[in-house]
Amino acid sequence: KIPEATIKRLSIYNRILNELSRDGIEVVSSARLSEISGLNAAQIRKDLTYFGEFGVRGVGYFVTHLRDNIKKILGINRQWNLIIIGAGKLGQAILSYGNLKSQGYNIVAAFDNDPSKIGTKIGAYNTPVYPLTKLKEIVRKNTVKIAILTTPAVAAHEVLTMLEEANVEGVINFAPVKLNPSKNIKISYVDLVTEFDKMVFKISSE
Amino acid sequence: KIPEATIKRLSIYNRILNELSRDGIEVVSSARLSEISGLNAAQIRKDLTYFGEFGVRGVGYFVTHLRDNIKKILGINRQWNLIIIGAGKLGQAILSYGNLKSQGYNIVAAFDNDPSKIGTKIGAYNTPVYPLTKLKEIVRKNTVKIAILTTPAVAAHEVLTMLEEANVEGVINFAPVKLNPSKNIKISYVDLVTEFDKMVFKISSE
Ligand SMILES: NC(=O)c1ccc[n+]([C@@H]2O[C@H](COP(=O)([O-])OP(=O)(O)OC[C@H]3O[C@@H](n4cnc5c(N)ncnc54)[C@H](O)[C@@H]3O)[C@@H](O)[C@H]2O)c1
Ligand SMILES: NC(=O)c1ccc[n+]([C@@H]2O[C@H](COP(=O)([O-])OP(=O)(O)OC[C@H]3O[C@@H](n4cnc5c(N)ncnc54)[C@H](O)[C@@H]3O)[C@@H](O)[C@H]2O)c1
Repeated sequence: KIPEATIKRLSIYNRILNELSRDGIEVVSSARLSEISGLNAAQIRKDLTYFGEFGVRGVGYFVTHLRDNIKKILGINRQWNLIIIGAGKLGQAILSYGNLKSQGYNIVAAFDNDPSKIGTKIGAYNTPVYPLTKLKEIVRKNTVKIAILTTPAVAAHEVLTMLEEANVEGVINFAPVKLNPSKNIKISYVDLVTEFDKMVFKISSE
Repeated sequence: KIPEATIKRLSIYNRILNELSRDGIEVVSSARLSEISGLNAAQIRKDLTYFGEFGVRGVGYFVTHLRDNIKKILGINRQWNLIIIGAGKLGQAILSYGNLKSQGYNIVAAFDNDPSKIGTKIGAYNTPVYPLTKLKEIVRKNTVKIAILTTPAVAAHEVLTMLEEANVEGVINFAPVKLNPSKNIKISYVDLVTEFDKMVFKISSE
């Protein structure tokens, strides 16, 4: 099983390689990747050897070749349709975030139980807001596998049950509550408190 | 230098231990911590031995003793005053997030350049919104060391310069842009795309 920290670093390498390729750079060394990302160069070489031989000794890595391989390893060499449940402040900030679309993530629909939001289009990409009764139909029609959960904590369990019934495979959960998923659905928790703890540690350990 | 992945896990252990202590649980095994967190039990034991001997053979870890030690290691055994620059959708979602306050993070002020927001109070904790001209004064008066950056990418560089002049020590940056900080300020980047990539990998590698 590949550690989550390695997957996170691959995601960072992919983003950097995207930028390098956009700037027309064809070859990059692990030292240069280290400089840009702030990650340790030996760690970068170890990560990339884990999946195969991508570098050329004395030359470095071919940017688009390495990027395409990383995309294949991560499974992001294709488009993904997602839905978001809870079209509040956080939901709308995610819906408007340009980087998601440019990385192949399309949030095709938002869901909410607030009557004043249902039937409207929100966010920078005019995403339609549906009632939860439409969940199964939208998931099926758009082959949605991943849902983002940005409802209040009290609503999260009931929404998860509906997502399981709609055969969604993964939920990225922002609501501060421990969920009890069935075995057919994967949950990942995002808590920004961790980012604050990391910064405090950086400052305190000076 | 302690790897960032270890610090992230310590933050997760701290959160779990807080919940266990709230539920009146006094002792916990690495196996139980593994069950709750989804992290590998051997990795947990390795993390905790790195900083000292906290467990008792055959018994486990004393919850409050371990939690207090982790808080000390991370530097979160005290209150931290923060500011946020950019009181838009993402800024307001962060300002209203209850977990920050309960973990000792007080966002004392928001800053924005939108005249309709300046002079108002926003978010669940009625945080005052100031113009950027008040930055230095607020940072000094409240001993602020960390700022959260949730402005559009185009404004990030100019705001960073102002934060450096105000002697802020760390910036948690959400704007999708590479910053060029002076040597006196630490930057951490948060990009939710990484969370999406991690979920795609989980689903694809089934
Ligand atoms: N994990 C993190 O780091 C983090 C950061 C900020 C906020 N949050 C959490 O994200 C969630 C959203 O925060 P916010 O600031 O956007 O809140 P918000 O109140 O602005 O938005 C919540 C939305 O969910 C909708 N909703 C409520 N019950 C629902 C239901 N049963 N089904 C569908 N929609 C429902 C509401 O109508 C509203 O539109 C909260 O749980 C908050 O604690 C997490
Ligand atoms: N990293 C991530 O995962 C992630 C996710 C969502 C959004 N974002 C980013 O976060 C930022 C905020 O997103 P949002 O949806 O809240 O946008 P928004 O437009 O709702 O909010 C931006 C706020 O910044 C203010 N602002 C603009 N220029 C300013 C300046 N010079 N000084 C102070 N304030 C200024 C605006 O008045 C507004 O209130 C954007 O850069 C967006 O790309 C990042």
